[in-house]
Amino acid sequence: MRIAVFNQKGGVGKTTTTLNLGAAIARDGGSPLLLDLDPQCHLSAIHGLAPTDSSHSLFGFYQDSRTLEELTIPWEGIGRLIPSHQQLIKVDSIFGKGPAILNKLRLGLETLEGSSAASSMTLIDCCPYIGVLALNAIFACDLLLIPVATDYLSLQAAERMTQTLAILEPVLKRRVPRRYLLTRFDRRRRMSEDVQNRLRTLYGDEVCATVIGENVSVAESPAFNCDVFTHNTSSNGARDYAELRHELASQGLVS
Amino acid sequence: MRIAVFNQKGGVGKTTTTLNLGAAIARDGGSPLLLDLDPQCHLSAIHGLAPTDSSHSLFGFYQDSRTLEELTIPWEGIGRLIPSHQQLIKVDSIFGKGPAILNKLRLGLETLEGSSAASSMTLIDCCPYIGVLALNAIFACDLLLIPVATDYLSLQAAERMTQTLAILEPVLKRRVPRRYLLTRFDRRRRMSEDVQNRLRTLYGDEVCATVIGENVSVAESPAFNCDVFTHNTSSNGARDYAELRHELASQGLVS
Ligand SMILES: Nc1ncnc2c1ncn2[C@@H]1O[C@H](COP(=O)(O)OP(=O)(O)OP(=O)(O)O)[C@@H](O)[C@H]1O
Ligand SMILES: Nc1ncnc2c1ncn2[C@@H]1O[C@H](COP(=O)(O)OP(=O)(O)OP(=O)(O)O)[C@@H](O)[C@H]1O
Ligand SMILES: [Mg+2]
Ligand SMILES: [Mg+2]
Repeated sequence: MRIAVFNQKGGVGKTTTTLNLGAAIARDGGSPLLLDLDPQCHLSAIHGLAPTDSSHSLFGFYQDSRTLEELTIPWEGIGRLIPSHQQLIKVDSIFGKGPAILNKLRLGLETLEGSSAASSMTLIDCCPYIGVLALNAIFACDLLLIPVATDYLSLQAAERMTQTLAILEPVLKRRVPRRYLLTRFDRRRRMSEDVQNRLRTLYGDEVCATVIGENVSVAESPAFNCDVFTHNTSSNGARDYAELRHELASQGLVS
Repeated sequence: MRIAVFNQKGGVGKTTTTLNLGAAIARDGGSPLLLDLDPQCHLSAIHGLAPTDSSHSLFGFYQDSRTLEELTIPWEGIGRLIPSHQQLIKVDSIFGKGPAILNKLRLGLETLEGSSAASSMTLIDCCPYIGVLALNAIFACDLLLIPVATDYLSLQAAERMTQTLAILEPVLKRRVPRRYLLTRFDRRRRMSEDVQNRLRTLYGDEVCATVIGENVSVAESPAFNCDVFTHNTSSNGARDYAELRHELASQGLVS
């Protein structure tokens, strides 16, 4: 099962969700593979041992056709990571947007899943830009998880995201299954409630029942190079992400 | 005076700052020009009357060589806007990254400033991605305003931003003057204090003394298609952005 975590809106919790959903899956006995497809390398920086040499990152997969298997590094307490590198930003201008490059990640993951290093769960963190990299993730995924921060600009971006996906459907020859995830929900703010109501009206069951609350432990854990469970197991943030994993598992979206 | 508001990190308050610094300048008697250089069109959506036809947006400037003067629309209570369009995302793949395209906005603004429609202040909102559009803004600006949300991932991004600017210096043949602006500061969180201390240690006087606090009126105003002053003049958010304008004006960075 491959989940791409994407939203063109910046700062809505894509990296935070990839990290902590991955950790929740690990806490439940899984061993997920995390892919950092963002040239900003935030997920790789949280891991802490990202390679300085771009050929040992996802850039090596695109540029030097290295296999995903040889690029995988262990992530203690979570599973494994295929790290990013700033050079990854060049993929957009080097390879164009033809079908070969757009399906490269999907084919790479199929090869990896056929090998001994296969993982039953793959989570892909994306950059806030619908270029070749994000399209690679969308083409490769079984489910698109769209974090939506509970503010008006993020809500607007979610509505536009749906239009973008509709345009892609004929190219993909399928409707990409998707779930919207409300993040940074603050009970004290009417805005949070407004955004939630609006999103549920728009997308009904495609909106996760689980809502990730605004939580300082979630915001702090990256500074300690870890996930929210390791940083503060009894936090509301850890509870919310565990609940998210449970909800997705009950729908067969997480194995 | 042209200020580009940019940070590769998503969701740090670029659009919010362009909108509200523009409004603060207007409140002080100015009539700023706001440019929406983000294909996500968030600033244009706040204005509310963004064109559906891409040739009436900044895309028309790049694609059809329309002048910036003919694309300008009034923004009541602020000044004027040159709106964006989703098609703007195509600029990266259509024109390549040669010097002609990278200097196109700078030359366009020089022409505009020579005409009767000149404005003494221009603010440019950028997308969270260092492609051709953001480079256009950096090449065109007199000052780069870099919002940094008070969280660890944004701090990490600010440090990387500085490296990116250092790489551009030989191409630009100048050091781009810059100011870092702390946003979403929450006094109750130790993290906010940590990030502020770290940023001031790193960049000293290049960090604005003014700090924009976390403020619900700032987050809500886009839903009412307006700036924080119009939405709630007596809010802390309005005070903070007025203070920012005053600080930049006292350094001759805002006229
Ligand atoms: N549930 C939460 N509670 C508190 N803070 C949060 C929460 N989720 C995210 N954040 C904060 O929001 C910031 C942005 O989140 P994150 O970097 O994960 O978003 P993103 O969508 O990956 O951003 P980008 O578009 O830059 O990739 C984080 O640094 C974190 O401080
Ligand atoms: N001072 C503040 N107080 C409260 N909320 C804020 C503040 N500044 C920004 N926000 C919230 O953060 C969200 C993201 O801000 P904004 O969209 O301006 O960031 P951005 O950097 O332009 O994002 P993008 O990278 O997607 O362009 C806003 O929708 C708003 O709700
Ligand atoms: Mg991210
Ligand atoms: Mg923005």
